[in-house]
Amino acid sequence: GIPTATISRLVTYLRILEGLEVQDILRTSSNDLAERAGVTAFQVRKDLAYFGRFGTRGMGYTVPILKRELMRVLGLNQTWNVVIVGMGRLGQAIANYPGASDYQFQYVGLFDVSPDVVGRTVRGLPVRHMDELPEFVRRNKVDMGFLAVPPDHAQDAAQALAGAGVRGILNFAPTVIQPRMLERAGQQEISDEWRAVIVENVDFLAGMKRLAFYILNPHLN
Amino acid sequence: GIPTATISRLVTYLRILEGLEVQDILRTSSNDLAERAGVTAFQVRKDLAYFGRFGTRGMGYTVPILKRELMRVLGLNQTWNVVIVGMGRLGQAIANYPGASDYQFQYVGLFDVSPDVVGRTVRGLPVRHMDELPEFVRRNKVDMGFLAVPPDHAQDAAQALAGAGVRGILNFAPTVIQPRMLERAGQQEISDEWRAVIVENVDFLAGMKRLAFYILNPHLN
Ligand SMILES: NC(=O)c1ccc[n+]([C@@H]2O[C@H](COP(=O)([O-])OP(=O)(O)OC[C@H]3O[C@@H](n4cnc5c(N)ncnc54)[C@H](O)[C@@H]3O)[C@@H](O)[C@H]2O)c1
Ligand SMILES: NC(=O)c1ccc[n+]([C@@H]2O[C@H](COP(=O)([O-])OP(=O)(O)OC[C@H]3O[C@@H](n4cnc5c(N)ncnc54)[C@H](O)[C@@H]3O)[C@@H](O)[C@H]2O)c1
Repeated sequence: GIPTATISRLVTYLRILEGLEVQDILRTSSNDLAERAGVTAFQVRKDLAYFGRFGTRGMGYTVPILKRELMRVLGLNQTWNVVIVGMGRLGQAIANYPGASDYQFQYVGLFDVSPDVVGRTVRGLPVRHMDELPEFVRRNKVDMGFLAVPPDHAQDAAQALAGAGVRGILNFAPTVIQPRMLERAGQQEISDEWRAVIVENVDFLAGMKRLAFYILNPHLN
Repeated sequence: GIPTATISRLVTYLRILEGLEVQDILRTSSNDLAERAGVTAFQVRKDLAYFGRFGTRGMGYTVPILKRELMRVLGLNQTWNVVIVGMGRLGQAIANYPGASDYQFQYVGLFDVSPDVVGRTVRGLPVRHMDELPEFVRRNKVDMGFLAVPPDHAQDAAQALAGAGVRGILNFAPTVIQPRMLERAGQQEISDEWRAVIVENVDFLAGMKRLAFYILNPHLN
């Protein structure tokens, strides 16, 4: 499959293109993008080649067009309906994060199990009980669940999200989320509700480790 | 310099090695690591080559030894003293995150400016006022500041951290942190307190975009 590193680079190219657009720079090239991204021009061309021919050979790329194509490839030209599961400190920080809505990640629902939290309003949305999740996901065509519960509750909450019908789970808990398995005709198989669910993990620890690395190796920054 | 993607891959290899160790698997190879990391064996060897010869040609690597070397390269075999600046929702979520202390990122201090927060105790540590930061950083040999303040306050708080003498800033605010510049002999130069400071950014948005991408392109997962 496509390496995760390619996706990260595509996100980097997109950020660079947005920066160029903000400065009214309308043309770029694989060399220019490569320099700004800290990779080789060969890598840039290889990454973009997965998704089609964007530029004119030898002529570079038009910034708004390449940006639009990358946004399409990265699913950013459509609205994603998101619920946050777990409205403790992290869940509330996520709900209040301004960066998230520019890219059409719309928080449509907030969920928890604790009576201290359920019923409160955060950014204009009521925090509902997890019992309401399946019906809510169906009615509001929810695409993704952001999982911000404690690690020992993460698998249960993930099961509830998969059972409710989300297409993806962004997991912030420091634990591995497993799909529910079934035995069919003597074989272990992924259960139906998990079959099409993508799980992606988020971890600050990676950022902390990068910082430590660059403090020790500033010449490599 | 070394590409950021290389650091991310090194962190991935380390996570894989930890996973192998937990299962009592003591040998690995560039092919094995490559397969688990979703990259080529060539890439694995290239990444490790930056830091020395770890394995025996044709014989692969010993898991605990390679893990120890990667931890050294990534600065994980030493303790890092960390302060969190901004003890709102995100700052508190960070302070309570269990994953952070395994790797010897020790939270030694918590700082804020708001009277609602200063004086409270979080995980056994008192939240101090920013006025105490310079003295605290000096006395406690603080290496890093985690910046979890609102975007319009981030530059000021970063300036306070640099002025106090930290070696690195992990920035969670959705804004670009700039070093303070001076004019010397008619030239623009980085100010002394910023000269050796590394700034690294953390953003959930990258994880959200990755999830969107894989939902649209499951065959590339
Ligand atoms: N990814 C990262 O880098 C990172 C950073 C900080 C925290 N975290 C993790 O995020 C999680 C939340 O941290 P926090 O500080 O906000 O914890 P918290 O205790 O403040 O909040 C957790 C919330 O989840 C709710 N909850 C528990 N079980 C639930 C369930 N089955 N369904 C719905 N809600 C449920 C609780 O009632 C609570 O309100 C933890 O797993 C923590 O380790 C991750
Ligand atoms: N990186 C990410 O993915 C991500 C995710 C969520 C939130 N965020 C960002 O994290 C930041 C904090 O979010 P939050 O929800 O915790 O906000 P918050 O308002 O709950 O907390 C911010 C805290 O910073 C304090 N503060 C303000 N100026 C300060 C200064 N100069 N020095 C010290 N403390 C100061 C405030 O008193 C407050 O307690 C925001 O910038 C937000 O956009 C980032």
